[in-house]
Amino acid sequence: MRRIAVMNQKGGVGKTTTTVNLAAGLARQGRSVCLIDLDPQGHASLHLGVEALGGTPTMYQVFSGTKILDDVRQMAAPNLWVAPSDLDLAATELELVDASNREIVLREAIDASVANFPFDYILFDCPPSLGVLTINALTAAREVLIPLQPHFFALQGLSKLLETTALVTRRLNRDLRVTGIALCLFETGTRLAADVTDDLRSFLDQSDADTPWGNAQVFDSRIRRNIKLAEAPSFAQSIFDYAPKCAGAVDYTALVEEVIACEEQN
Amino acid sequence: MRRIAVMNQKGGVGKTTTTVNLAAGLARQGRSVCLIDLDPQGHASLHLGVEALGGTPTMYQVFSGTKILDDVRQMAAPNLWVAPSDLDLAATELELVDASNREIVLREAIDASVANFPFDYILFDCPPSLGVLTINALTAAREVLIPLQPHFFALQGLSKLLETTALVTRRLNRDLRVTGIALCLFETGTRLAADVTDDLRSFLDQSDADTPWGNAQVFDSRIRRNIKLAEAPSFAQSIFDYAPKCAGAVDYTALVEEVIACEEQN
Ligand SMILES: Nc1ncnc2c1ncn2[C@@H]1O[C@H](COP(=O)(O)OP(=O)(O)OP(=O)(O)O)[C@@H](O)[C@H]1O
Ligand SMILES: Nc1ncnc2c1ncn2[C@@H]1O[C@H](COP(=O)(O)OP(=O)(O)OP(=O)(O)O)[C@@H](O)[C@H]1O
Ligand SMILES: [Mg+2]
Ligand SMILES: [Mg+2]
Repeated sequence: MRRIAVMNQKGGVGKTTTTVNLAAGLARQGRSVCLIDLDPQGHASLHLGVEALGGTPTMYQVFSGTKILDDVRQMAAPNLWVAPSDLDLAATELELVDASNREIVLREAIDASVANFPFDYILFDCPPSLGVLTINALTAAREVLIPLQPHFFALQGLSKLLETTALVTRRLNRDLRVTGIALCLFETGTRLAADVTDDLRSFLDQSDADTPWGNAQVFDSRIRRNIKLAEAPSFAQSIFDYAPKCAGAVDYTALVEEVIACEEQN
Repeated sequence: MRRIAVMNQKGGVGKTTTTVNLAAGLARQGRSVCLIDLDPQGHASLHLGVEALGGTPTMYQVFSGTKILDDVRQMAAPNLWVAPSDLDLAATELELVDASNREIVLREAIDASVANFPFDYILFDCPPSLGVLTINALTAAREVLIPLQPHFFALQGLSKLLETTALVTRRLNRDLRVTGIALCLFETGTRLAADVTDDLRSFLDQSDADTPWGNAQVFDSRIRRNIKLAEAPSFAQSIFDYAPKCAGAVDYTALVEEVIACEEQN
């Protein structure tokens, strides 16, 4: 079972769009996938048409210990399940402040139900912060996938993101590794994208092999800016259902294949 | 003195780009402006070339009570000051959990130094969350300016953002009003932008006049997507210095003029 945290504290870089389309793409390739929505905005849930209304169990109950994961996950498509979130989850950050197990609640919830969790992939969609929800994802995951918009602020935040990952590796989760960086919202032909991509590749080339990102790569597949990717959520569809021939579907299909290609190593 | 919180919990919608270019534009029009960076990413500080290194005093010290605002603000350009932040500020959320005055620390800090704070405008750049830092901005501000990308997820989050503003108005800051919504990263010609803009205008038209957003408008000036706006931060320049004739500079000039035009009412 691969557990992949999709994270970046920079806002609006394509975390949710990548998590949802990667999950949907893997499910279409016959993998069984569970997407866990860790963002109180609940956008991944919404994107998959699972709006947590009224009494729907959500990840908030898992963090507060009143529900187990099996009660929360719902089927969104063949092979694709989602454990939804809503704004209640915003309270978790404060509610866990004094809890001794605050960083491992999610890992414990997954371990407790692994027997009933026969998934090939668990994907975590993280909020734009390095708070307790993201730390829980890093502690429960084995791999990190970093969506990154090739803009100036993105590079600036990367070192902090990697430092946080290293901290989690040292203290909470020795096996955690950064699998790769996916360039999102890519504007081909702009000098900015070319410059940031070059900076990124040379940064990774110079990294020590014994860091958690020592073997990380920049995925070959770049997700180009494509308005259909921004339209699909309003129809509660993945890009493969909404516009299967558009550039967005082509790019995410390529990324799905690259992620599958690393299966032997993980 | 106008105090404007630039906020939206949705990530990557143009909060920092708007705060910095609005601040720079107002300063060029002869207003004295102080930009307060409330995002631990410190992107507004970085964008103005003020990187908080080593012992530089930051907003973290203001929230922990070890420095006053006058010690923290630095001049970034004529008429333009910035009170910088860095990652230390991420600790404030947890450090203020038990503080009785957790929501009003910033307002108290500004009120304590208003005599030395002869500014025409104070602008707050908020992080992508509705946590204690954003609540402090809403409590210290009199106006809210909401940058919004005309995408599906943006509308979805707006009602929560307005609810939070109403809560602050009821409990902490009776005078708080939403001045307007600035459409950012606008892609002219896409149906999505047109649909979301229509939805937005009809949502506002139907709002009760006695809500904090009862008089809010969608600013006429739309900030079009323009790569120069994304390049300017890497040169630590506002758009007016970096590329004064590009569409981004034209759009932000128009927004500055609209904000100035509301001066009589505030
Ligand atoms: N490749 C793309 N082309 C065009 N639009 C995109 C693309 N990827 C994402 N978007 C749109 O850009 C916006 C930001 O993407 P998304 O919400 O996935 O980012 P995020 O990192 O999850 O944001 P947050 O930090 O708020 O969680 C969304 O409106 C989304 O629909
Ligand atoms: N109108 C625009 N055209 C092109 N790029 C833009 C525009 N506005 C902002 N950007 C770029 O898009 C990215 C997101 O903008 P910005 O960082 O200002 O958003 P934000 O809401 O402050 O993000 P966060 O939620 O992380 O604080 C940045 O890389 C910025 O340079
Ligand atoms: Mg998201
Ligand atoms: Mg910002």
